[in-house]
Amino acid sequence: QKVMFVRKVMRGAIVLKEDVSLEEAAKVMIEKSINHIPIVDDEGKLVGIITSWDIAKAVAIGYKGKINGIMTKKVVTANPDEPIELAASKMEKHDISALPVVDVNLKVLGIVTSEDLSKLLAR
Amino acid sequence: QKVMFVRKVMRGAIVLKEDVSLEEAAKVMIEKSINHIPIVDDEGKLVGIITSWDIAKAVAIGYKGKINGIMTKKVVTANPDEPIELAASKMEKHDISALPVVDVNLKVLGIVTSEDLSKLLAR
Ligand SMILES: C[S@@+](CC[C@H](N)C(=O)[O-])C[C@H]1O[C@@H](n2cnc3c(N)ncnc32)[C@H](O)[C@@H]1O
Ligand SMILES: C[S@@+](CC[C@H](N)C(=O)[O-])C[C@H]1O[C@@H](n2cnc3c(N)ncnc32)[C@H](O)[C@@H]1O
Repeated sequence: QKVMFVRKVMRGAIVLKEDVSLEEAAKVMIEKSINHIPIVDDEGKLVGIITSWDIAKAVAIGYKGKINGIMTKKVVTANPDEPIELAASKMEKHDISALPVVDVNLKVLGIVTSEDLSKLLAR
Repeated sequence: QKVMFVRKVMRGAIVLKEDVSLEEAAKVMIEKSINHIPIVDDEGKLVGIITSWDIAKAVAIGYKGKINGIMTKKVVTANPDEPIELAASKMEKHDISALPVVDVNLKVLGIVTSEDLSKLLAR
């Protein structure tokens, strides 16, 4: 069986800056029908990730601030040349459902989700 | 290659009734570290599903009511004896990431998510 690499299943990532409001992040998730948004600085470098789960957390605790107060800052990532099995194991190990795909300078190249991997089984 | 059935990968489902508040549903998602909650009636029959994406939608549009006003009522389901490929195709087709697993009377037996299927690739 040929090895498949992340490059083959990754999609383009919609990114946001960290000073964006919770409502704004939620609107982007709904408009683009996504659950995961990598957060970048002014140079496009990864600084965090926000997901619909974090929005649920904000609702659960009554948090109403900017996303940088609720996003996850220590982000688990993938690179385009790693096998999909490695990406799947990272998501399993950390109980997460998406990995921003980055280059050596932490520039966001795309994103791979458990939905993208699950689709590979839909034969 | 042996066929694998949904019964082998499904997990127990945490369910809620439809008159629960948005905050309550969000708190359950955070406490249990889940994104999908099947909604049942007084007999335990499936009547809807609410996900963290729906919570994000509520934040995006400023909805503050009970979950029955924001949950999805036409639910795509799986049964324990179907092959995982079928479950994966259903999720791909409807752009969803979870299927409540039900019996012929729509009683909720469990849930299977794209995260559960993605883990099968984590070798
Ligand atoms: C631990 S998961 C638990 C729920 C469920 N397994 C899921 O993936 O949504 C939810 C948290 O994971 C974080 N998260 C998502 N993707 C991540 C990634 N690639 N690296 C680090 N944290 C991530 C989110 O910011 C969120 O706070
Ligand atoms: C269409 S998906 C789009 C975003 C992303 N693909 C995801 O799965 O979250 C989000 C919507 O799907 C609905 N949904 C989730 N699981 C479902 C299921 N098994 N049957 C019907 N609708 C479902 C949710 O209630 C939510 O309104």
